[in-house]
Amino acid sequence: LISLRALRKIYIMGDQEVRALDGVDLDIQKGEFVAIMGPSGSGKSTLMNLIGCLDTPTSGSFLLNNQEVSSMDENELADLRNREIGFVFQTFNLLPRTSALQNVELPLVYAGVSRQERRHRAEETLERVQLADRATHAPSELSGGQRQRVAVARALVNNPSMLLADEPTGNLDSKTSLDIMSLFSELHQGGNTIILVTHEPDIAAYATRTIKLLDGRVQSDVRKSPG
Amino acid sequence: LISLRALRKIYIMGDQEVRALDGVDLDIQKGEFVAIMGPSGSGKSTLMNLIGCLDTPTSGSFLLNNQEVSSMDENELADLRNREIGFVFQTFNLLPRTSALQNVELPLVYAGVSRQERRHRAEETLERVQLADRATHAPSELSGGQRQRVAVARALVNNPSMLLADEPTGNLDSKTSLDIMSLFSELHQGGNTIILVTHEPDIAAYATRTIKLLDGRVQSDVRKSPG
Ligand SMILES: Nc1ncnc2c1ncn2[C@@H]1O[C@H](COP(=O)(O)OP(=O)(O)OP(=O)(O)O)[C@@H](O)[C@H]1O
Ligand SMILES: Nc1ncnc2c1ncn2[C@@H]1O[C@H](COP(=O)(O)OP(=O)(O)OP(=O)(O)O)[C@@H](O)[C@H]1O
Ligand SMILES: [Mg+2]
Ligand SMILES: [Mg+2]
Repeated sequence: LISLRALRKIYIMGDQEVRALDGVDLDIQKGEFVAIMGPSGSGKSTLMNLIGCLDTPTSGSFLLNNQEVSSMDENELADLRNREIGFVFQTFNLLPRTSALQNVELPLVYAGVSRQERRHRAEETLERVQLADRATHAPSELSGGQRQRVAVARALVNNPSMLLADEPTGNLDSKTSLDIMSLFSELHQGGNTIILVTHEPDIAAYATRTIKLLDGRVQSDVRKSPG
Repeated sequence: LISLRALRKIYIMGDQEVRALDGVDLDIQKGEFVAIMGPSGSGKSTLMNLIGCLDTPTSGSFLLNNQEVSSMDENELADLRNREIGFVFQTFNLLPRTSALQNVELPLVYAGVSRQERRHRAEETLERVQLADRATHAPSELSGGQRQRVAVARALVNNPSMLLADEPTGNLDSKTSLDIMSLFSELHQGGNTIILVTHEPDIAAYATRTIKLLDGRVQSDVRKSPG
């Protein structure tokens, strides 16, 4: 599904160079459940933004379904992002003046789903993250963990073939975290691909493979032995 | 230091009532290190905002140093907030177009500290959270955990007599979390008061007392036995 070779992301700040990613080689197959760990600033969110087609690398190759992403046109990319990929951002990125329900409906608007079906599916997904009674609240009227769950619901609502989740349980107590992780397991069992950034080993344990980053490179890549 | 009686915070949404805090009774002495835990939405951030004088209760009494906070004038409150209290917000609340260094200097500006001393103390505090090499970056040029550490540095820079930290390690890997917690322990050993919201038991273990909230009320209040 995903093939990265010598991937780099370099920021130039005055006369200094910040190497957010410094040569990443990585293959991820369809249907895998991968956890990405590593210290603060090691490049995890940068990697996620590149895989999610929200950013472009400075150099290197990124193949998605054997197609070089840098040669795709904007329509193909937009289509990918809106129909194939669900993204839970580290900073949620909810629309501030919009209710939780409308925030969750947004990917279905892009997918051209009818209004009635959109409402029904968004309500159902909010129920799955235990926020049915907060549907009309705007983000500023929600707790930190509630906002995080709205971001998770928005990423799940269109049953994405690839879910990218950047620290989706950072603001959640352990019970609520388990609820979210069982939703992800369910999605994975449906054959979908999940890439999840976390620094909690208990959360990484749900994945079948753990990749550790350090200073913008892959430091280790461990697959769980089956059974 | 802090005395709360029958404290309530109620939001009216249409014909519904949301009881964010529903009758909190609590005493916290000067120099205590208190952890506040509880499920997502149980009222932790609401309680922190009230204690930090950033919000006002719907009803009930809040005494700070034996003075009723609701009867203080705006000057007294501003003085408290800027000189006595350091606050690490769950959503960081950094100034977006301002460098990390200038964000950390801000409390010292309010405290009337000279420019040279401000710069020196802000640099020193950024060093203590291992971000000396990110001083000139704006928040959008920092990772999630780096932004969180800038928020921690800003809260610590004026050596506050009361530190309020709302999930200060939610975006940090375990090693970086330990670095932050040892800074807090240091502050506590200097005689300062710390109130910390977390849902990680390992982090709560640094405190000498753990209060659990449920549905806007205190569910349990446990002091560690000394020694
Ligand atoms: N402005 C508001 N209007 C309506 N309801 C609100 C508002 N702000 C907060 N709430 C509600 O008050 C309750 C408590 O919120 P609070 O932010 O204190 O929770 P919390 O314990 O900090 O949760 P978390 O662990 O998720 O951060 C939540 O159910 C939330 O939906
Ligand atoms: N726009 C930018 N300009 C300059 N440097 C940047 C920019 N964005 C990110 N960086 C730097 O790139 C590095 C990697 O950032 P990234 O957000 O990928 O880290 P991360 O592994 O997600 O960290 P965390 O666990 O703290 O979220 C960091 O050192 C950060 O300071
Ligand atoms: Mg990150
Ligand atoms: Mg909160």
